[in-house]
Amino acid sequence: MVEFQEISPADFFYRNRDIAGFTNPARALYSTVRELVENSLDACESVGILPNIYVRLTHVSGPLDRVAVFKIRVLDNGSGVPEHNIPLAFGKVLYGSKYRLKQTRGAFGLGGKMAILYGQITTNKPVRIVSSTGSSHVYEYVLTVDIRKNEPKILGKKNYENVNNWRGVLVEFYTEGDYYRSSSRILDYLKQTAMVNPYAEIIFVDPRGYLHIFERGVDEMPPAPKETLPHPYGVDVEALKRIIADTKVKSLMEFMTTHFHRVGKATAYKFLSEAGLNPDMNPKKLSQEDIVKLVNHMKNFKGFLPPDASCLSPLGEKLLKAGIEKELKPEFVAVTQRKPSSYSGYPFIVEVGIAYGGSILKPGITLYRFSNKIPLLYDETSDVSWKVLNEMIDWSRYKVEVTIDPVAVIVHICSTKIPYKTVGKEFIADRPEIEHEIINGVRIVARQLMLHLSRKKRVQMERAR
Amino acid sequence: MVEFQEISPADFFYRNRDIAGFTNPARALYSTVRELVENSLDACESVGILPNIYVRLTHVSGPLDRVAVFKIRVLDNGSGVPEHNIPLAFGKVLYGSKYRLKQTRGAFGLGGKMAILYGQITTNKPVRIVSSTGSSHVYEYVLTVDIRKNEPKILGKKNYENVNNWRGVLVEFYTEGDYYRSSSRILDYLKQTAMVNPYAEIIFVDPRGYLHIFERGVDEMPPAPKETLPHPYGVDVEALKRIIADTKVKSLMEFMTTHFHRVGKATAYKFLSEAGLNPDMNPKKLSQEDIVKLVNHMKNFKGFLPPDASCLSPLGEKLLKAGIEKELKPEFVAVTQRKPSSYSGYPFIVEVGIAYGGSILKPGITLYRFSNKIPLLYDETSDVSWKVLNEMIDWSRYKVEVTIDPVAVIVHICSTKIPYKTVGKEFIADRPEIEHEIINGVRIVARQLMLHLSRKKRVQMERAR
Ligand SMILES: Nc1ncnc2c1ncn2[C@@H]1O[C@H](COP(=O)(O)OP(=O)(O)OP(=O)(O)O)[C@@H](O)[C@H]1O
Ligand SMILES: Nc1ncnc2c1ncn2[C@@H]1O[C@H](COP(=O)(O)OP(=O)(O)OP(=O)(O)O)[C@@H](O)[C@H]1O
Ligand SMILES: [Mg+2]
Ligand SMILES: [Mg+2]
Repeated sequence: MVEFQEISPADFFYRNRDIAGFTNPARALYSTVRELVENSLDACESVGILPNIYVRLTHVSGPLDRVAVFKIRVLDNGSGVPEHNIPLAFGKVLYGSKYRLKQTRGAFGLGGKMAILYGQITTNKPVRIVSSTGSSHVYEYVLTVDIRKNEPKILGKKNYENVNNWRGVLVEFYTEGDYYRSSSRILDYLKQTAMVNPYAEIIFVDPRGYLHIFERGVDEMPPAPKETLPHPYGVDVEALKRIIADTKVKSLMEFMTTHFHRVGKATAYKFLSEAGLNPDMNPKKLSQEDIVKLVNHMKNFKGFLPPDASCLSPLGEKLLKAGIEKELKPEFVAVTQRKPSSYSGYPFIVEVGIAYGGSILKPGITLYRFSNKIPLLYDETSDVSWKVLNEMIDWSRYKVEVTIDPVAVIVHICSTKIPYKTVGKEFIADRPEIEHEIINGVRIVARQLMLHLSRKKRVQMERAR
Repeated sequence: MVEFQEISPADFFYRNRDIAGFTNPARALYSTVRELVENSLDACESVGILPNIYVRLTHVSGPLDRVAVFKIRVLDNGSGVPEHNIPLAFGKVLYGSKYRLKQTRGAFGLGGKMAILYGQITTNKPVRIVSSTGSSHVYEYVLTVDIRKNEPKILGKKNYENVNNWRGVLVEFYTEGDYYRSSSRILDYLKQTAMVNPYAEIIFVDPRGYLHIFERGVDEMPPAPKETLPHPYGVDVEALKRIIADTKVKSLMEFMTTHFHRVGKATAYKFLSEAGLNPDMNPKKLSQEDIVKLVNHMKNFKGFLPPDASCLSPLGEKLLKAGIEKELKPEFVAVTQRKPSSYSGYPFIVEVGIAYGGSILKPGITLYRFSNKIPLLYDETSDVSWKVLNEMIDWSRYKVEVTIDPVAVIVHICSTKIPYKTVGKEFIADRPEIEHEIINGVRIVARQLMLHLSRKKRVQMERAR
């Protein structure tokens, strides 16, 4: 007798937690730190405030050189979470505020919950969330995740008067981890986060009680990312049907100019006539066949302006160069920011840096990958940047000896949608448009390195005489 | 004003369909064929019947050498789906019959729906399902997936008298695809599926109308995989709490022997005394701290018998060798089946084959990967087998010249839970226990190849005299 079953999204990601980056206690501890720090950075950015993030990992019980129980505490000065959203934001999988078309670190409505869930299934203890949005009160919740139902179970709730006008979030829970095995990755993650978020201050207290301070490098927030409208090139039938169902406009002309990115009256008129559709027709009157026709015309019409990347918030060449110099202390750095491009209607910007020598001691090419200012430290050989560096760049052309010269290549991609191949955000798919920008970015900075290396060689040869 | 949102699992996988292997029309067509064929093979296996699977891909409109609209039709003679489960099985994401602890190709309750969903969002047409479980009636449903609600929308429903006593499933829908770009992968997939499922007959009619027949190689089904109980080593707090909540037994002794794999009275008694727990205690009386203690003791107790792999259904050395010989026609084949092992309480068996020369023309080592009799054709460089072949085997020790000799290595892993790293089942995580079995399996067959190569060389040298 075949038994059918429906499982909740929390149950799905509990059963398949290695797919979300929670494979074993060492890896889970890393994922826990990254998911919480990324939430805090997003929160500060959303209210344009210089981030102050405090991470404390305390050893609670068990051996220090193996799997043990830890307490994790992350405190930020970001937007905070409104009171009635707190239990769901931290207790319901596939719930969040980042399902918009906007450059954010978060994307799935899952990360924070995965960390909390892993802590719960290894220690059976609840999570404590304290937050205020700067209102008159501070709210505290103690809750667990009902995994089968995908719902928070509130065990306790308090509120205090917000005497210090505090705003932000404190997350605290217990989890099984293996700090001995994951400490170098965790410290690398924080170091690289500081490198591409130089306006953030991060304080990390490790299980031995050591204080690691990643000081603010600049005192100014970069322009905030903005939410944008979908581009016609990225539309499919489902997306179009939803826009039609929710729209208040009464004509196809207004439909095109209101709901799509960079579509003005002239473009809309030209498009609709080419598609053979009446500009005055009510979009809700489109037949099922018309909808498919409209989607196909949208994908193929050559007259749409490409996505505008003004909604994005890249690092910028100045900050990228400064970050590389501060972290890697090389003898030479070159950076470049590629012109904005797009894939499937999503705008993106690629920024590439190359660094050589100085404190970079490891021979060969070391790759540093970033997406939306998140360091990616796992599965590098599956990533599009790795593929570019290893299969598409002839390093000998740039006088770089790939087994001897100490070179670092830094690639940052920012977009309203990063094409991660995994739910754990480990590596990025090799979309042709993105590959194209990375190749060209690497070529530009590699050429500058080549000039530096040949200049250096000339100087050495002259000295030898 | 921060806007929070909950999205359904269908919405999540619609928005992130590239994470499930539906990246572009070419890749989506491949994923569509594989998901439906794997469902049919599981269905036949579940009722112990020799599979007859018919796949037809018809070109409907658009160019034949680029993105176009296709109709896909897959018919099997498997278990069929009971009438009231049909709409949910094909219209609700995270719904299925494979959430059991049993070796099946399916695992996520998602694959068939992803294919149907992709067809729906590219063509706006519904899916037609016809099925019977061999009862007096055959049922036909025409439905779409309500993505926002994650529910099927039934557009039409018929039933016929089952005059031929038919049992099985027919799935039919329209989808955007790119056969020109994905045909070689689709044919490879079917060829390799035939290689490791020699008892199946697969007929594929491609868009040009060509018939590809993959004939049955053997007329006997292998022993069917069986559902098994969880092993103590694989338990976490959530899993234990569910077993406690659902159990009818009244003592911890009975709890251990009833709900866990290979735990007899003597083992249970020894375990409970070592854990300091009373064998007569009612499991529902365990405190929250006791539960955590119990989980930790279960993970660390040395006296449990390792997971028994009699629930698994491997290929077997005879069939693996025959499949390799039939498909690759090499000059030499060696195969080995490793002893059963386990990771995190899940039993698994690794089978490795090596083939050399003959019709294998491509110089170098070509890797063929299989998990639960599914061919894995993407992202090989991220897979544990690739890592083993490239980083852990010194081929020169086996007299194999890795840039010249035409060698194929075949790795099959079967388990009650395959540690896929992605929802699209593209590659397998490098769990140490699995890595260990693959390395040793490869060494065994590589050694046999070495003997063959040195024998061959000796013969050639003698002839040269
Ligand atoms: N420190 C924080 N400050 C403010 N809001 C937060 C914080 N942490 C989480 N949130 C809120 O909770 C929501 C859920 O967070 P969660 O990490 O589970 O998902 P996400 O960040 O939206 O996406 P992802 O799964 O990619 O991380 C967020 O969208 C955000 O609105
Ligand atoms: N051809 C078929 N014959 C019988 N049952 C089927 C068939 N196709 C699908 N089903 C049923 O529908 C369910 C859902 O299928 P679906 O492919 O969506 O998920 P799954 O196979 O369980 O897991 P996965 O996502 O890993 O493929 C299956 O579990 C099975 O019970
Ligand atoms: Mg998050
Ligand atoms: Mg399936």
